Amino acid sequence: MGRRYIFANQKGGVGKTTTAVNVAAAMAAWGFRVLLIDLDPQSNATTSLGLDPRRVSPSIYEVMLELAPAQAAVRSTRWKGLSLLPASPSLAGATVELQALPDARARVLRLRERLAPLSDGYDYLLIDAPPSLGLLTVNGLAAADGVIVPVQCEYLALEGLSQLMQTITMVQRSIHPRLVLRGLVLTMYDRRTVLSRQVAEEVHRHFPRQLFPLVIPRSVRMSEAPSFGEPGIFYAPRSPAARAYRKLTRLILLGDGVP
Amino acid sequence: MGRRYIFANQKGGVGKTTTAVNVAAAMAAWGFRVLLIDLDPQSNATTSLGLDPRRVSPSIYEVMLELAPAQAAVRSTRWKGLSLLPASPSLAGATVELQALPDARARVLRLRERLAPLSDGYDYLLIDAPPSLGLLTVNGLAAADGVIVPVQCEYLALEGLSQLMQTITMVQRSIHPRLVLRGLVLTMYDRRTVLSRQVAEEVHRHFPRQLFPLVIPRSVRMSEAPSFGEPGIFYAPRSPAARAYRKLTRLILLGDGVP
Ligand SMILES: Nc1ncnc2c1ncn2[C@@H]1O[C@H](COP(=O)(O)OP(=O)(O)OP(=O)(O)O)[C@@H](O)[C@H]1O
Ligand SMILES: Nc1ncnc2c1ncn2[C@@H]1O[C@H](COP(=O)(O)OP(=O)(O)OP(=O)(O)O)[C@@H](O)[C@H]1O
Ligand SMILES: [Mg+2]
Ligand SMILES: [Mg+2]
Repeated sequence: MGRRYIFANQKGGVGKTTTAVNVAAAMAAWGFRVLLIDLDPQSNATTSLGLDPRRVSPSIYEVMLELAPAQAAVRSTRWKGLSLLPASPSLAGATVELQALPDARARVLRLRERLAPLSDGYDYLLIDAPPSLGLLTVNGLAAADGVIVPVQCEYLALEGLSQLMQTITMVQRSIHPRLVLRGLVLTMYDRRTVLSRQVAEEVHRHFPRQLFPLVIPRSVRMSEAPSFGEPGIFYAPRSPAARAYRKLTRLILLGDGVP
Repeated sequence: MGRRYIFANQKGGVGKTTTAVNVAAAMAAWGFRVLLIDLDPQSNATTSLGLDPRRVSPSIYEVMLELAPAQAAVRSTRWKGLSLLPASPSLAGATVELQALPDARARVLRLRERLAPLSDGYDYLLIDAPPSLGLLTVNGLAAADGVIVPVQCEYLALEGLSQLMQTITMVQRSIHPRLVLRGLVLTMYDRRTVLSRQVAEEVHRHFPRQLFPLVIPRSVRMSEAPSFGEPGIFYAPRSPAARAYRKLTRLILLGDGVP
């Protein structure tokens, strides 16, 4: 049974996609079978692995609407062990279609049902969520075992954490009691600014046991990588951010008790 | 009749809130009567002006659901000429409630109707949109005269522009033919990186006539300002980013033929 993690935070631009892509890549490089699932209509995870979201079909949209089985949408990538369930812009329409379902539980459990047949084929299934707490993200939370929360080292990124925690609690209480907060990870840390340090201290104060003991430094190499269609840890393997993503991945694997 | 602009881009973290807040502040400082409307459940524009979104009531949520008239939710701020129609986290629930309305046009025209009584009291109404192309943003597009698109100087920020343009075209064709693209503005430009220059060139190539002829430089002073509850142009008036926001505001006012 593959472990399933979702990278979620409704604050935009905090590094959800970059973290999901690089953790997936690091795990695959160490021999794990990983499926990255793009659950964002922006399809940035799909682009980051070199595919054109406008040309992928079937994608997660067809899977969510039961037009295709999940396995039919899975694609292999250039990297051994790393597979992708891509998104396309049509995913923006899925929310309205799911909202129209008569049964409230069916609306939020659709992704979990559609992914169930896939779980045994992978060691990890990693979900990249959109910047919202709407139906797509709730589907992702219901389908995951744990939540990994990237937190940008910016003041405005602090604000939304309580709303996110409330949503996780709501999902635990209503449909998925075993969902856990796997951890928070500080991203785009700039050691030259006081702000980064202040935000890091604040997050540590509120989440002392759930904050991964590292920071992902700001590094332009990370933001260049998507234009080459490859994960930052392959594009610039010796960059400080790449080293930090490998450390984060080791901590996730160790915490899971994976050999 | 006040002019209405929406700051929209579904890509997260590109500077929508920062741009809306600083343009609103600059206009108010030059004597215009400005209403900033926070249409994002994250309520970052509300926080950026020093209010606590969890304590504001009524907010835009009650206005959208016809529980309170817009005027009742408007608050004055510390700065003369600058008023705020705040958001609160409850706004996240508005989408589901609007979606339940039987008439498709009523769903997307709600904000426009609710703001109509306000227009004469202000020179400008500026709307800060959430990072999505869902019902809230479509309501904002239907209520606006023009769209201002902040574009972060990052590769992934380029990807989503075509989806945004398609959504604007859809709104023009279905409900609001007079909606215009007022302009794009490059944000968080870092002149030390090749990436910023490449993205700027790419945006200029695709939108030569609609790109405002300036860049908003990356500046930590801008991201510190929200923690003090004040716009960056007041918190750090001599910073390069503050100067750039004043220039942007001048260009908007000049283009509107406003004395
Ligand atoms: N460590 C880093 N250093 C520098 N830039 C980074 C870093 N991590 C991510 N970025 C860049 O910051 C931007 C935002 O990151 P990303 O797109 O991963 O965030 P996100 O939370 O997935 O955004 P969205 O909310 O739109 O889904 C991207 O342009 C990305 O390339
Ligand atoms: N010129 C700038 N220089 C440095 N930091 C900036 C600048 N403009 C904005 N920021 C910071 O970048 C982050 C993202 O900006 P902002 O929140 O305004 O974007 P947004 O598009 O409104 O995000 P969302 O998609 O979550 O609504 C914030 O922490 C903000 O303080
Ligand atoms: Mg993303
Ligand atoms: Mg915002």
